[in-house]
Amino acid sequence: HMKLIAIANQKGGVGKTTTAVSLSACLAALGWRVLLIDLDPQANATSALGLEGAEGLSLYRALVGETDMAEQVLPTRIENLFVIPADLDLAGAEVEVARLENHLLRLREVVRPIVEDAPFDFILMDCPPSLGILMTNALAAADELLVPIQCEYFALEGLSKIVNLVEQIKGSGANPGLSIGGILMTMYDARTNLSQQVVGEVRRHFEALTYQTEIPRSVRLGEAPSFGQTILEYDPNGIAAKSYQKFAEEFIARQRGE
Amino acid sequence: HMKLIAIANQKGGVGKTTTAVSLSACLAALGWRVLLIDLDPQANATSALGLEGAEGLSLYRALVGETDMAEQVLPTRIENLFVIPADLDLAGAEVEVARLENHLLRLREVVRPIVEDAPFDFILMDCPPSLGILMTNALAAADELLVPIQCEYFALEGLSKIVNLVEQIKGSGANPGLSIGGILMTMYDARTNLSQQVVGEVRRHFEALTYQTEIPRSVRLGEAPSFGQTILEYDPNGIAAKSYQKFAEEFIARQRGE
Ligand SMILES: Nc1ncnc2c1ncn2[C@@H]1O[C@H](COP(=O)(O)OP(=O)(O)OP(=O)(O)O)[C@@H](O)[C@H]1O
Ligand SMILES: Nc1ncnc2c1ncn2[C@@H]1O[C@H](COP(=O)(O)OP(=O)(O)OP(=O)(O)O)[C@@H](O)[C@H]1O
Ligand SMILES: [Mg+2]
Ligand SMILES: [Mg+2]
Repeated sequence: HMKLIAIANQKGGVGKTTTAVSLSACLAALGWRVLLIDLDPQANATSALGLEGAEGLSLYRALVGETDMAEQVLPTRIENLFVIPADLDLAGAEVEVARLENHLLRLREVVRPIVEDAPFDFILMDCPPSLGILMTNALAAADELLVPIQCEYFALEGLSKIVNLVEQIKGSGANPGLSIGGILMTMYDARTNLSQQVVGEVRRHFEALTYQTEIPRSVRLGEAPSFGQTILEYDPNGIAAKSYQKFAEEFIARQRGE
Repeated sequence: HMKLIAIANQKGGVGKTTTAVSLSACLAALGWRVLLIDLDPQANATSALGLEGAEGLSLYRALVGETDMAEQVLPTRIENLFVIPADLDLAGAEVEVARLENHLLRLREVVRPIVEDAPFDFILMDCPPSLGILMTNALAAADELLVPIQCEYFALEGLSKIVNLVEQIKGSGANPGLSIGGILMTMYDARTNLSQQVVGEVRRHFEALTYQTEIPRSVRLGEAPSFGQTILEYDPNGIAAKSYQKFAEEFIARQRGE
């Protein structure tokens, strides 16, 4: 059964895009067929895979109903990994979608043909840092949520907000089946008390949801996108690639219910 | 003459809130009367000053016209520093404001009485990480923009987007006088090539706009908000406080046209 997963956290800079790209690459390397949808007008996931917003392709036009979403699917140089790139027009989609009748369910309708027909095992959506319409649309469409959180105080404070938002989306009837699939600690710096305190807090409140794997702070993850490479290509034997590979295995085990 | 400054960058986690709070505190300590408006539904600036969203106060209700913005102004324990706190309802403001006739100029209208009558030298607006309605409203209202940017590749990539957005707002006639007042490098880590490369790139393309002061990466800046303290209160003799004080002096010199 195909899973549609939103990688979301309204707090900015917590590692959503880095996790979306790295997890996609790791799953594809393990043989799973993955589609990554870049829902962020910043188009960071698109450029991290070495793609510029391809000419004429546009998630924006699919969202407002001018084209099919299936036509926006692009292969990448990585086997088993496909992407729907973002474009800057997406920022304009917020205002246009807000004015539609059933604006919360727009993305869910538009992505439905891909969910039903396409040969993917996982569809991952990289969400923008916001509580706006693109984010709520992603939550209304997704089966579950993966929440990356950096080991910082503001990110910790924001966790309750996303948990509340999920409850609201479930309660509104827009997506009663939505659940938080997991919480991933990112940018963990073992040398600071702050990192340890934040990890302790998150584990105490969300023990079952928080993955065992913690992604360490590593400058390699910051360097890779400037070459349009994933961490598996840029620094395959480094601690960052190894951590994301370990996370991908833990992610799959959890999907299997182990 | 009072200046209304938007602290904005659609890229998440670049140090907007940390800069808004630290600069406000430094300016207030130098004797300037400062109002900090928290435009982010995450309300990080509000909590960094040790305030929870005060009961009944709400920027949201002022934006949709139910109350005056002037009634939302709160003193802080810091002399010369006042704040208009954020509240989570702000996230709902995006959809409501989008439906108004002249939605781009909503904040500009609502903040006008404060700009004209109030005794502030500076009004700083901490913006959310987005290209959405709250951010474009802030750009339509502001005299100038202060753009914090972390020393990372995605943040560098985003700089051209914010420059284009400013041109669009100017060109649309919504705010012909808007300009980028300055660019501040944050989270600078002298040990990594990445930081040095990004700083080099930003200075090459935006030499005159980029402040000389660079804010170093310092865990103290991450710890201070968990105590509801500014960096001047939490670690007054550390490198982070000293850097923001140096930045505040450079900021004032530039405001005076030196
Ligand atoms: N584990 C890590 N160690 C060091 N740097 C990291 C790590 N993870 C991500 N980064 C870097 O930190 C910055 C923020 O990460 P990223 O852009 O993935 O976060 P995001 O949540 O997607 O941000 P936004 O909210 O803007 O979408 C990026 O420059 C990225 O390269
Ligand atoms: N110079 C610095 N050194 C170390 N940590 C920092 C520094 N500046 C900010 N931080 C921390 O990095 C994180 C991101 O900073 P901050 O929240 O101020 O960014 P932002 O741009 O306001 O984020 P958002 O896009 O979510 O509004 C915070 O946890 C903050 O405490
Ligand atoms: Mg991102
Ligand atoms: Mg902020």
